[in-house]
This record gives sequence, C-alpha cells and structure tokens, in this order.
Amino acid sequence: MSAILCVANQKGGVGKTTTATCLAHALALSGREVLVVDIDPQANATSGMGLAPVAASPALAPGGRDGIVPTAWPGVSAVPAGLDLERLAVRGLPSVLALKGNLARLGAGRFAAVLIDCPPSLGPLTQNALAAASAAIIPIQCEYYPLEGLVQLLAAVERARQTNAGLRVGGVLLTMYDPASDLAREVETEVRTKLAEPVFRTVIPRDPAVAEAPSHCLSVLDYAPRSPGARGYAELAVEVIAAGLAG
Amino acid sequence: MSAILCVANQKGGVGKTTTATCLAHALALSGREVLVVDIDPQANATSGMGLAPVAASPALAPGGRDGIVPTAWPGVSAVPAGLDLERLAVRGLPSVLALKGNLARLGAGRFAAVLIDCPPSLGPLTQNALAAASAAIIPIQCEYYPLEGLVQLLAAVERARQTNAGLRVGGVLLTMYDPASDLAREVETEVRTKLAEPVFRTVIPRDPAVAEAPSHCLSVLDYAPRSPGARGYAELAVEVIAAGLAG
Ligand SMILES: Nc1ncnc2c1ncn2[C@@H]1O[C@H](COP(=O)(O)OP(=O)(O)OP(=O)(O)O)[C@@H](O)[C@H]1O
Ligand SMILES: Nc1ncnc2c1ncn2[C@@H]1O[C@H](COP(=O)(O)OP(=O)(O)OP(=O)(O)O)[C@@H](O)[C@H]1O
Ligand SMILES: [Mg+2]
Ligand SMILES: [Mg+2]
Repeated sequence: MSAILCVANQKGGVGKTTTATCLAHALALSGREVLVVDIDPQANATSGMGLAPVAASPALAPGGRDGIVPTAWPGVSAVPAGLDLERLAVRGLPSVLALKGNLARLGAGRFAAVLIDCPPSLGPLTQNALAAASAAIIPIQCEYYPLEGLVQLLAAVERARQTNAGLRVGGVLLTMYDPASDLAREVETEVRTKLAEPVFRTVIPRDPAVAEAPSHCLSVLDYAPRSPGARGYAELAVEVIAAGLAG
Repeated sequence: MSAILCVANQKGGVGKTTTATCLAHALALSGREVLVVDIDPQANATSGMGLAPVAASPALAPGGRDGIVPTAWPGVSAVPAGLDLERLAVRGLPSVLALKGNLARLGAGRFAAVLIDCPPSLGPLTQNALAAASAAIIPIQCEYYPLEGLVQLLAAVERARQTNAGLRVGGVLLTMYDPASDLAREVETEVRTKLAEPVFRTVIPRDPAVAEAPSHCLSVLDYAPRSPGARGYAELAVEVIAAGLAG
C-alpha cells in the first residue's frame, strides 16, 4: 500500500509545487519508486518536470486509465495536469472520491510514495486530494498572510476526515526561510509553540537555486546538489521516511 | 465614472493582495477616495486592512446593498470578503456580471478608483472581476513559474473582453524584485521585450517591511514610509495616475 501525500495550502506561492517535486526526487534518490500527481490547473509541477499538460486530467477525468508517464528524473513518474482541470473544479467533479478511484485504476498502488500537488484553493480539487491522502504536508512561508490561512486549512483537513478517517497531518513545513528576518523567526516560534499539529524539524531556506531549477526542468537536487535548498529537501526526505510517511 | 482596477494573477503569492492594498493607500494619499473590494476566500486584504470577513460577500452574494465599510486608512474604504466566497466560486454565481451589478448597487461609483483583490485562480471569482474592470493590473514575481502562467492569464483577459469590450491591461507589475538575482534580471528582460502588453516602469523591490506591514494592519506606506517597498508603491501610484488608470 503506497503512502499518498497531499501537498496542500490555499495560500498562494508558499512552495507547494517546489515541495511536491523536490521531495519526490529526494525520496526517489533513497531508492523508492515515486509518483507525482499534478491536479493544479497551472500545471507547474508538470512543466517543472519537463512534461506538457494533457487534454483530460488522468487523475480526475471520469474513467481515467492510462495516465502515468515517466519523467527524466530517475525513480520519478508523473500523472500530468489536464487542461480540463479549471473546468472540472467549477462544475465537473461527481464526488470528492474521483481522485481516489482514478489513482487505484491508474495503478498508483505500485509506487512506494505518491505526492499530489494541489492548487492554491480549498475547492473541489484539493478536497479530492485530501480524501485520497494518507497524510497532508503543509508548506508555509514564515510570513503573516500564510500564517493567517493555516486555521482555515486545518479546518478543511478536519472536514476531510469525514470521508477519509485515516487522514493525518504529516507535518507543517517552513519554506523560504530567511534567518535574518525577524518576522520569520516570530512566525516559526508561533507555529512551533501554538500548533497542535506536527511541524517538521527540517526548515527549507530561501535559496535562489531552488527558484532557478524549474527553468531547467530539474529539481534543485540535480540542479545544485550542494545548495542549501537541495540539502533542505534531502533532509526533509530523511525526516519524512523516519516518520513513516513515505511507505 | 470610477476606474475599476482588477488585480489578478492565478499564480499564487505574486503580490496581488499587497499591490491592491498598498496601491489603494498610495492613491488615497494623492487625494482620491478609493475602494478596495476583496473577493478572495482567503480574505487577506480584509485582514491586512484590520477588518474581519462578513458572512455573505457584499460584492458577489445576490442583492448586495450595504457592504462598504470605512478602514483605518484615510481615504480608503472596503468591501470585505465574505465567508461564502469559496462556496460561491464552486456552484453559486448566476453570471459573470454579478460583481458588476453589485458594485453599482453598493454605490462604488462615488469612488475615484476601485481596486479588486482576486484569488489565485482563473475561476468564476476572477472572471467576475475581469467582467467589471476597466483595466487589469497583473503583479508577477520575476521567477519561472509566475512567467509560465502569464500566457494563460492574458488568454483569460482576452476571453473577458467578450462581456467587457473596454477591458485593457493596465500593466504588468514586477514585484519582489531582487536586483542581485540573475533569474530576476532574465525574467524582466523577457517580460519587457516579448510581451505586447504594457509593463510598468516601476518595479517593487523585495523588502521585508512589505511583509511585516500587514501584521500591524498597516500598508507599507504607513508602516515604513521611507522603505524601498513604500517608495515603490508611491511611484507606482504616480505612474498609474499618469496613465489615466486611476480616475
Ligand atoms: N526555498 C526556496 N527558495 C527560493 N525560492 C523558492 C523556494 N521555494 C520556492 N521558491 C520559488 O517561489 C515561488 C513559489 O513557489 P511554488 O510555485 O513552489 O509555490 P506554490 O505554493 O506551488 O504556488 P501556487 O500557490 O501558485 O501553486 C516559485 O517561483 C519557486 O520557484
Ligand atoms: N515587495 C515585497 N517584498 C517582500 N515581501 C513581499 C512583497 N510583496 C509581497 N510580499 C509578501 O509575499 C507574500 C505574498 O504576497 P501576497 O500575499 O500579497 O501575494 P498574493 O498574490 O496576494 O497571494 P495569493 O495568491 O495567496 O492571493 C506575503 O507574505 C507578502 O507579505
Ligand atoms: Mg504550485
Ligand atoms: Mg492575495
């Protein structure tokens, strides 16, 4: 049985796509077969891995069969985003279990870990991911607006437990962390002391190499292996494995 | 007749809320009466101005009457976000002209400029804003994923012209600009040379003061008036006025 990790946060630009793809690559480097599922209409994970979106989302369109494709990253396969995702989000999904059903039909069960990249919203696409996941990974920038949204997001995770009783919060991940910023240190203290949910010990630093990697269709682990960003995601993979989150 | 500026980009975390609120304040400091309309379910503009979300969105719920409230920022009024916005986005809007109709009923016409903060999506909420606007302001971070999404966004603006023939792109705004970053300089050159749409001369630098201001319910212009971020938004206001975008 694979571990299905949903990388979610309705706040935009907090590092969901970066975490889904770089963590997937780091887990693959540990010898696991890993699948990245892109259900964001922006299709950033798809393009960041050097793929193109397909007409109908294999993850969410009815009756998905073929849909898993290899990527250029060893050990990492993908279900690319569909050009129909925006439309499906508004009027098209029959239930919150569409994704869970399609993942089984597509054969996602043969992967040790499946990482789902979600759009910046708590709408039907993210609800499908929460309904299919064994754990949620919540990237958050150490700033005011991202902190504000955490309460809404944890409430959405709680609601998802009605259809997916086993869903837990794998961890909150602090991203784009700048140790020189007072705000970042304040938000970190607030998150680590006030939240009941687990917060990863690993913190991903702000690192230009991370932002440059996708334009070369590489994860930061290949683009700049000795960079602070690459070390952060390698460390995160070790912590995720130790916590039993990665199958 | 007010200028209605829609601040939109489906890419998350590019500075939409920051631009809608700080530009509104800068325009108010120039002597104009300005209205900020928050149609993002995250309600960041609402909380950043020291307000709380209301039960039903005055901007989009049917038959909106009262809904404009003062803020603590002189010259700036607001239509706060509604807790129903996520639900309205999925199954609730009768047409893309709901916002335009409600703005007229609410009396938005008495303001020189109306700035609409959009969610990170091209769904029904942003479509309503594009249908009501005289011009779109497009904040973009100088990185790879934000650049990728520009094509989709400009296509959505083009589609919106079917119901709103007068809609123009007021300008693309480069935000969180770090002059030391090669990627930022490359993206800036690409945007200024390849895009047919106008790109503001003003560039907003990455500045910690901008990220700190909302936790004090202040715009960066009040929180740190001599900061690079505050100067950037003051300069942008001058450029927006000179371009005839602010009524
Ligand atoms: N550790 C980091 N250091 C520097 N830049 C980063 C880091 N992590 C992500 N970025 C950059 O920040 C931007 C936002 O990250 P990303 O796109 O992964 O966020 P997201 O949450 O997926 O956004 P969206 O809400 O639009 O889906 C991207 O341009 C990305 O390259
Ligand atoms: N010039 C800047 N310098 C530093 N930080 C900034 C700047 N502009 C915005 N920020 C910070 O970056 C984060 C993203 O900005 P903001 O929330 O305004 O983007 P957004 O596009 O509205 O996001 P969303 O897609 O979630 O609505 C916020 O924490 C904000 O405070
Ligand atoms: Mg993303
Ligand atoms: Mg916003």
